[in-house]
Amino acid sequence: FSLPVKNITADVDQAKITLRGVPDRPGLIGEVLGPIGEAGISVDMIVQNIARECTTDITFTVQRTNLERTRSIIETYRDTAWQADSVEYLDSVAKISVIGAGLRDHAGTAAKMFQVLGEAGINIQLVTTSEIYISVSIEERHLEEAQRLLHAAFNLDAIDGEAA
Amino acid sequence: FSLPVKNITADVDQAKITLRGVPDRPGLIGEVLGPIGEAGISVDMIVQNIARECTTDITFTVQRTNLERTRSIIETYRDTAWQADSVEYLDSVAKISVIGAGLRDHAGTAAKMFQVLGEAGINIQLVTTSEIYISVSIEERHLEEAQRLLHAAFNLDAIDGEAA
Ligand SMILES: C[C@@H](O)[C@H](N)C(=O)O
Ligand SMILES: C[C@@H](O)[C@H](N)C(=O)O
Repeated sequence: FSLPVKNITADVDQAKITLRGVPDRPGLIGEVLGPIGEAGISVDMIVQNIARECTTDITFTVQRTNLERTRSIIETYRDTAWQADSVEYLDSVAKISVIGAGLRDHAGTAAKMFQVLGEAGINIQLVTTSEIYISVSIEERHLEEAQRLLHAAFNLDAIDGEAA
Repeated sequence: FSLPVKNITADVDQAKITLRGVPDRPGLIGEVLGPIGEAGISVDMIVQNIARECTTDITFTVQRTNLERTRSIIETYRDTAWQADSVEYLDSVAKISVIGAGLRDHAGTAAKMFQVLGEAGINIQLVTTSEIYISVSIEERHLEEAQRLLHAAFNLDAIDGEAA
C-alpha cells in the first residue's frame, strides 16, 4: 500500500480577486478572464461553485505583483462587458497544496488534510482539487504552522518535503 | 514555444453533492468529508469559494454508484455534526478537463477553454484548477460537443487526444 501523499507545497505569492453575484450564463467567465490572459497575466487558482438563483461567485488568484494591473482590467470591463454585485481584492492569502498520484482513489486524504487544519483552528477560505492536487487558501500567518502539521500528518520528512 | 495543453479528458461518472449555507468555521469541511472517507468513498472534485456573511457552499463529486451511500451518510450527520441550509444531489453531471504542464504560466489557456465553451452556449457549472489541470463541470448532454470543440481549439488530434 503506497502512501498517496508525496509532497506538500506552499505559495505566498497569491493575490485573490472575488467577483460576487455574476450572472450564470454561458460565456461569462471567458469574458472576465479573457482580457487578463491577453495582458499576459497568469491566473493560478480559479474557483466557481454551482449557481444559486442564476448568479454565482468567481474567485481567482494572480501573483501579487499583478494585482494592480488585474484590478484596472477588471474595473475597465466591469459594467461594460459583464456585471457583478461587488468585487473584492485581497493580497495577503497563501496557498498550501497536498500532492500525490491518484489522490482521488485514496478515500479520506482530503478529509485528513481538512481535519488537520481544522483541529489547529486554521480556517479554509477556498478549496480546489484535481487528480493529484488538493489546494486550499488560508491566511498567510498560518502557512508555516500548516506546513509543519501536514508534513507530520502525512509522514513526510519535514526538511525537503519528499516522502520519508 | 511549446503548446501548454497536452490532453483533454472527460468523465461522466460524476454525481454532485452541494451543501448550501454551511458555517465558515475551522474544521467544518473535515467534519463533512471525514465520514465519507472513512466509508471508503473516493471524492473527486471538491469546490468551495470564499464565504459571504460567515457561510459558504461546498460542492463535491463522487462516482455515481456511490451517490446513495454518500446521501445516507450526509443525512445522518446533517444537523447532528454540522448544519446546512439545504443539500442538493444530482447524478447527471460530467467533468471535462484540460491537461498540460505549467498551465499557470500560459496566460489565457483557461480563458480560451471557457470562451470555447461559452461560444457554443455550454454553461459552466463548476470550475476547479491546479498547476496542470483545468476542470469544469457541465451537463452530460454537452460532453461530446465540448470534447470536439476543445480538441480543435487546442490543436489536439481528435482521435486519441494526444498533442498532434
Ligand atoms: C458563471 C460562469 O461560469 C458561467 N456559467 C459561464 O459558463 O461562463
Ligand atoms: C467552510 C469550511 O471550509 C471551513 N472554512 C473550514 O475550514 O472547514
